[in-house]
Amino acid sequence: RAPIIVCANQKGGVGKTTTVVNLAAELAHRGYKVLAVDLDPQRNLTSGIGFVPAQGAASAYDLLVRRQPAAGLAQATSIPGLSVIPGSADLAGIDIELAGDDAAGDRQLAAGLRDVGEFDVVLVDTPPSLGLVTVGALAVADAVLVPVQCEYYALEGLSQLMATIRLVRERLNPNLEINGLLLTMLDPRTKLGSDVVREVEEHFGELVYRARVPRSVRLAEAPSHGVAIRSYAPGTTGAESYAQAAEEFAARVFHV
Amino acid sequence: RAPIIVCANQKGGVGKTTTVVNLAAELAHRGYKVLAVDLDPQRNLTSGIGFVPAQGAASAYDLLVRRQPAAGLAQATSIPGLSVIPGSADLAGIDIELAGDDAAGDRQLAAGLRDVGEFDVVLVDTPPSLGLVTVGALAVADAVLVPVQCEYYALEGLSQLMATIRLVRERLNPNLEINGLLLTMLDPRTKLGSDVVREVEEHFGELVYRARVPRSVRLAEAPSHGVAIRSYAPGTTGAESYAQAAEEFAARVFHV
Ligand SMILES: Nc1ncnc2c1ncn2[C@@H]1O[C@H](COP(=O)(O)OP(=O)(O)OP(=O)(O)O)[C@@H](O)[C@H]1O
Ligand SMILES: Nc1ncnc2c1ncn2[C@@H]1O[C@H](COP(=O)(O)OP(=O)(O)OP(=O)(O)O)[C@@H](O)[C@H]1O
Ligand SMILES: [Mg+2]
Ligand SMILES: [Mg+2]
Repeated sequence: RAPIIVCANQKGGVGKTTTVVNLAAELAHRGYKVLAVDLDPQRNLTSGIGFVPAQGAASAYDLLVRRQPAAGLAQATSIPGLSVIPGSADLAGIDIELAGDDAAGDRQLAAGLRDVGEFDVVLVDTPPSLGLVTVGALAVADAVLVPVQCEYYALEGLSQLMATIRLVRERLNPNLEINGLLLTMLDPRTKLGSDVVREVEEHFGELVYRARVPRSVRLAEAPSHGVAIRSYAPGTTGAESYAQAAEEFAARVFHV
Repeated sequence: RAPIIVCANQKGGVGKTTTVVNLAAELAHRGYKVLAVDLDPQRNLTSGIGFVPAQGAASAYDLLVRRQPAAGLAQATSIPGLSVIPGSADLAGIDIELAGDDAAGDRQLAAGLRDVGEFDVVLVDTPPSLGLVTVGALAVADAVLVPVQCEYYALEGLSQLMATIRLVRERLNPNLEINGLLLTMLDPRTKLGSDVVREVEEHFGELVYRARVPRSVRLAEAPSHGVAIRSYAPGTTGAESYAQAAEEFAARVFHV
């Protein structure tokens, strides 16, 4: 079964989507068969890879609410080796829609991700909250990848996120590991940036990816063209940092 | 009754908290009696103004779940004229906790904000989602202030936010107005920045604040000191842009 890696952080705007888009593209380029899953009602992953769903195409709503197996929902993208389960705006009210529904009681909303067929890895993007969708994804995940923006509020939110991960491990998913913490939007010239790096590395040691993603306007521009950074601005620091992160990701997940 | 202005945008990291902190501090400096309300379980507003709640102090949980009037929950801060209802981590699971509860059916969760006593204005920070908390705040708001980060994904999310505002106006709160859209984290030297500005101004015209908040590391540093930008880095472009935004805010809300 393909490992399921969920990218999560309830702090908004820390680079979750950007990380899933660019890691997925890098891994596909290296020959892995990748399934990217967009569980955020904002659907930024879907547009970030330039995927335009066909009318009436399957979406993450079929996975979470209709509990369909992921194998039947995956759609090929223009990037060789990369398929996607596109996002759905209908997920916006899911916490309200499903709460009280006994079937959701086990929180195994994303159980369909265990049945993906021929992929090597499943990468999941989540919304900025610790509601049913994110908890549902963590409940079936093998590991969680945490982007950490190198700024103060993002640092503050880490302890709450780690507490939620522990809770999910205790109650829903004893196998849930931490894939790692990836520092994002780092401006090493600022004291704020270097302070956050030091704090995170002191607390989390080996869990922190050696790759650090710099703040780079190229990374903010790429989504408006619907392509990953490796196509939009190859050779830039943004592209190189995600190439390095993909290398480390493969070592952590596939032990190569 | 004091006007209730809710700062909302489901896109994460666009500057909601930064806007509430700095507008609240500016308005308090101009002599208005301001109540800032932290409805985000991340509690960034509470720490951004350097407020450390006393043990067992009242919080936003008392407002939304215990439905207590805001007047009894407001606590004075070190900034003259500014009081706060601090955030609560217990709000993280509120969508699940309250869904199905008939009392929440009317979505008037934040009705206690109508009973604030002697304040001139209530400014509300919300989490990055369109769940019960944000909808509950919009249901009792006089107007909504929308920070718009000058980047692609933030632009994409605007139509979903506007659709939600229209829905709230039709079903829950016919008086809900749009206070305005405030452009944030603008780097005018980039094509991305100027493209977003043009798009937003073409679509929203007069609703867009003339003040534009530049991307400024000072604004990202201020929260780690628990002070507003006007105290942390007076005279910088970040401080000046929020001073100008407060001027426009007062004109829109108090018609001065
Ligand atoms: N390293 C970077 N340098 C500069 N801009 C970046 C970087 N990474 C992401 N961005 C931009 O910052 C914004 C936030 O990133 P992104 O949307 O990926 O975060 P997110 O955590 O997925 O947000 P949300 O919480 O809303 O889902 C986007 O406009 C994105 O293009
Ligand atoms: N104009 C700016 N220039 C540079 N950094 C900024 C600016 N405004 C906010 N920031 C920083 O960007 C990050 C996101 O801002 P903020 O937390 O206020 O957004 P938010 O919309 O409240 O996020 P969330 O969706 O998580 O609630 C914070 O680290 C903040 O300090
Ligand atoms: Mg995202
Ligand atoms: Mg915030």
